[in-house]
Amino acid sequence: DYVVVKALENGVMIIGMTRGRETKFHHTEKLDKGEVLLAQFTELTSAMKIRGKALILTKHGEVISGE
Amino acid sequence: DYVVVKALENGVMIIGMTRGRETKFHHTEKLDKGEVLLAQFTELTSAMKIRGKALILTKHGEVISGE
Amino acid sequence: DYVVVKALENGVMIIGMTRGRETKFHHTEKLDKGEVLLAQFTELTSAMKIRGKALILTKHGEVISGE
Amino acid sequence: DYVVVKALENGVMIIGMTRGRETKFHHTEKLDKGEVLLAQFTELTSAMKIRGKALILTKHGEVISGE
Amino acid sequence: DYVVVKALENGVMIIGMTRGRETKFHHTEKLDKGEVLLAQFTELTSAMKIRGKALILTKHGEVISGE
Amino acid sequence: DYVVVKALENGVMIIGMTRGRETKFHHTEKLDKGEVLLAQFTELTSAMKIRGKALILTKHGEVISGE
Amino acid sequence: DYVVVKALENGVMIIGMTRGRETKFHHTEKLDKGEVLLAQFTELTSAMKIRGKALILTKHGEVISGE
Amino acid sequence: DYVVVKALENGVMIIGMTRGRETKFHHTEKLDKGEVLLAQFTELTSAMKIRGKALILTKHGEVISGE
Amino acid sequence: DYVVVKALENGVMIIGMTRGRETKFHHTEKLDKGEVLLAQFTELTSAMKIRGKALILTKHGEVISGE
Amino acid sequence: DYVVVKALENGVMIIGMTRGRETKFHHTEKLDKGEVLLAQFTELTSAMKIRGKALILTKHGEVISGE
Amino acid sequence: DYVVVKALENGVMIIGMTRGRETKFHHTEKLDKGEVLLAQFTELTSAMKIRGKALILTKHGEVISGE
Ligand SMILES: N[C@@H](Cc1c[nH]c2ccccc12)C(=O)O
Ligand SMILES: N[C@@H](Cc1c[nH]c2ccccc12)C(=O)O
Ligand SMILES: N[C@@H](Cc1c[nH]c2ccccc12)C(=O)O
Ligand SMILES: N[C@@H](Cc1c[nH]c2ccccc12)C(=O)O
Ligand SMILES: N[C@@H](Cc1c[nH]c2ccccc12)C(=O)O
Ligand SMILES: N[C@@H](Cc1c[nH]c2ccccc12)C(=O)O
Ligand SMILES: N[C@@H](Cc1c[nH]c2ccccc12)C(=O)O
Ligand SMILES: N[C@@H](Cc1c[nH]c2ccccc12)C(=O)O
Ligand SMILES: N[C@@H](Cc1c[nH]c2ccccc12)C(=O)O
Ligand SMILES: N[C@@H](Cc1c[nH]c2ccccc12)C(=O)O
Ligand SMILES: N[C@@H](Cc1c[nH]c2ccccc12)C(=O)O
Repeated sequence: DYVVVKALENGVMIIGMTRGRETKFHHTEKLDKGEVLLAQFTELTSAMKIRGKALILTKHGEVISGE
Repeated sequence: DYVVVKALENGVMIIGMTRGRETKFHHTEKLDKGEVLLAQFTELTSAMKIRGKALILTKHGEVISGE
Repeated sequence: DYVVVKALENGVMIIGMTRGRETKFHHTEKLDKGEVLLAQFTELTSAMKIRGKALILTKHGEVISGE
Repeated sequence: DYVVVKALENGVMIIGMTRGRETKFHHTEKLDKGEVLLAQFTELTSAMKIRGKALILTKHGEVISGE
Repeated sequence: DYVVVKALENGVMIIGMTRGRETKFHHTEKLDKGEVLLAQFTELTSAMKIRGKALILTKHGEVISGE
Repeated sequence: DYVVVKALENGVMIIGMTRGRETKFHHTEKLDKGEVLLAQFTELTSAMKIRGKALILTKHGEVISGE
Repeated sequence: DYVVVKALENGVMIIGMTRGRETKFHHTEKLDKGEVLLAQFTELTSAMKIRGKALILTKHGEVISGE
Repeated sequence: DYVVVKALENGVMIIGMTRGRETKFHHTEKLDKGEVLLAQFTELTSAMKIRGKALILTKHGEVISGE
Repeated sequence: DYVVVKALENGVMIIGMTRGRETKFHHTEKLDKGEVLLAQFTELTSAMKIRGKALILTKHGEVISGE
Repeated sequence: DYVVVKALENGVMIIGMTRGRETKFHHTEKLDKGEVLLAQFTELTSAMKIRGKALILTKHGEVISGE
Repeated sequence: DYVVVKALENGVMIIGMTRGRETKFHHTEKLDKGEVLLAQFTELTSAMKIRGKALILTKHGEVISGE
């Protein structure tokens, strides 16, 4: 499973959150407008948080964050 | 399996509930309006509760919480 | 497998029932109007009972409880 | 595999029948009108019998019992 | 794999037949009109016979027995 | 995998044929008009022969025997 | 995987061919008009030959032999 | 995986080719017009060659050889 | 996985290329016009090259080589 | 799982990001206009970042980066 | 998983890139106009680069390189 995030403005953040007992932010990837991140769920990452205006493609459909 | 939650107002909460004998709240992720959380069911999390107004995309369709 | 339950009134209850020889209620999650619960079938939970008015999304379609 | 049963009247019964050599009733869950039961086939339960008027959602479609 | 049988008259019989060398009737479940049986194929049951008027939902479509 | 056979006349026969080196008839199930048999392929049964007029539902579609 | 063969005339033959180094005919099942054979591919049978006029249902569609 | 070959003329040949280092013809099955062969890919057979006019049904669609 | 190649002219070549460190041609199958080859990807073959005019059916659709 | 990236201008970059505790850039593949990269998620690569104008085909649909 | 590449001009290159720590070019297959390459992702190949004008069929749809 992976999701597709396209930044619609500068400074979009995709935050990876740890799997297991503690839920912490382990990595934040910043995108400039137009940049795209393709990110899997992994042994380390069981949740992701997205800040800023971005188009997000998932297996359940599309959603636009930041509005 | 993961679900997609887009906050439609400030202060939306996605609450992870523990798998196993006891059902407790192990983590609450707060979202501001427009922020999006992508959250898997995991070894730790077998249920999630969502408070506040949010768009929720799941494999069984969409639903809007908080109304 | 998980189901999606959106409370359409206060006091909706999702009751987890134990897997195995005995069928008991192991946990009841109460929802206020608008709150949403996403709940998996698990090693512990092989049936769920829903009381009160709620929208329930399942792999076999939607149903509204409590009417 | 699970099925969805919504009681359309009081006193609906979902009867779990044992897997294996003997086919016995191991548990009967009673539902009041509007209540919904989501029940899996399990190591213990290889058949279910439904008495009373209920809407039943299954992977092969819907059927209304009790008529 | 399970099938869904809704009795359209009293006295409908769903007969479980044994898996293996011998094909015998190991259990007969009687249904009154309107009652529904959900029955899996199992380690014990590799065939089922249905007598009387019933609606039968299967993965290959519906059929009405007893006519 | 199972098939669904509905007898359209009396005396329909579903004949189970053995898996392995030898292909023999190990069991013949007779159906009266309207009776339905649901029969799996099994460790013992790798082919079935149907005699008489019957509706047969399979994963590849329907066929009527006996005409 | 199984195929469905309905004889459209007397004397239709479904010939099982052996799996492995040698390809030999290990069994021939003869069908009279209207009879139906449901036959799996097995540890023994990796090919089948059909002679005579018959309707054949397979996962890739239908074909009529013998014309 | 299997393919379906219906001969549209006499003398159609389905040639099994060996799996592994060497690619040789291990068996040729000849079909008369109207005969049908259902042939799997196997431990021995990783390619098939078809000569003569025949209708060939595969998971990627139909093709007619020999024209 | 297999592909279907129908030669639309004489002298069509399907070239099997080796899996692993080295990519070499291990076998070339020549087809005359109208002949069809059904060829799997295997432990030995992880790529195929097709020369000459042919219709090629694959899981991603059809393409005609040689034009 | 793989994605398809077609550069719509010169200097498009597909950046592979490491799986595990640390999220670093392990490889950057530069594409000239018109060049296409097909890239899998792997043991090493659990996320990819795309800079510059490119058409990106994924299992969740298409997106154009760089605008 | 494999992809289909049809060269639309001479000199099209499909470049296999190594799986693992290092991303290097391990093999370049050159195609003349009309030639088709069917290439899997493998233990060795986790990415492919395509130069020159070609039609590329993938599980996510078609794309034409080189424009
Ligand atoms: N550490 C948590 C992260 C998480 C995943 N899904 C969640 C849903 C709600 C809250 C937290 C989470 C876990 O692995 O389970
Ligand atoms: N601890 C419970 C949490 C849970 C999952 N699904 C439920 C449904 C109802 C009540 C509780 C639950 C379990 O793992 O099973
Ligand atoms: N303890 C039962 C709970 C149950 C599941 N499905 C049921 C259907 C009917 C009655 C009880 C049940 C079991 O695990 O099997
Ligand atoms: N004890 C039986 C219950 C059962 C399942 N499917 C059936 C069909 C008919 C009769 C009984 C059954 C078994 O496990 O197999
Ligand atoms: N005892 C038989 C029952 C059976 C299954 N499918 C059949 C088809 C025809 C006749 C008998 C059967 C078996 O396990 O195989
Ligand atoms: N004994 C044979 C029965 C059989 C299955 N499919 C067939 C097709 C043709 C002839 C015989 C058969 C076997 O197990 O393989
Ligand atoms: N003995 C052969 C039978 C066979 C299967 N598919 C074939 C295709 C062509 C020729 C022979 C065959 C084998 O197991 O492989
Ligand atoms: N012996 C070869 C046969 C083969 C399969 N697919 C091919 C494609 C091209 C050439 C030969 C083949 C192998 O097992 O791999
Ligand atoms: N020997 C290579 C063959 C190959 C497969 N796919 C490719 C793509 C490009 C170049 C070579 C290849 C391998 O097994 O991986
Ligand atoms: N090293 C991270 C890379 C990653 C994957 N998905 C992510 C989502 C957000 C942030 C980082 C990531 C991991 O393997 O999990
Ligand atoms: N060696 C890299 C090749 C690779 C695959 N996907 C990628 C995406 C971007 C950059 C490099 C790659 C790996 O196996 O992971």
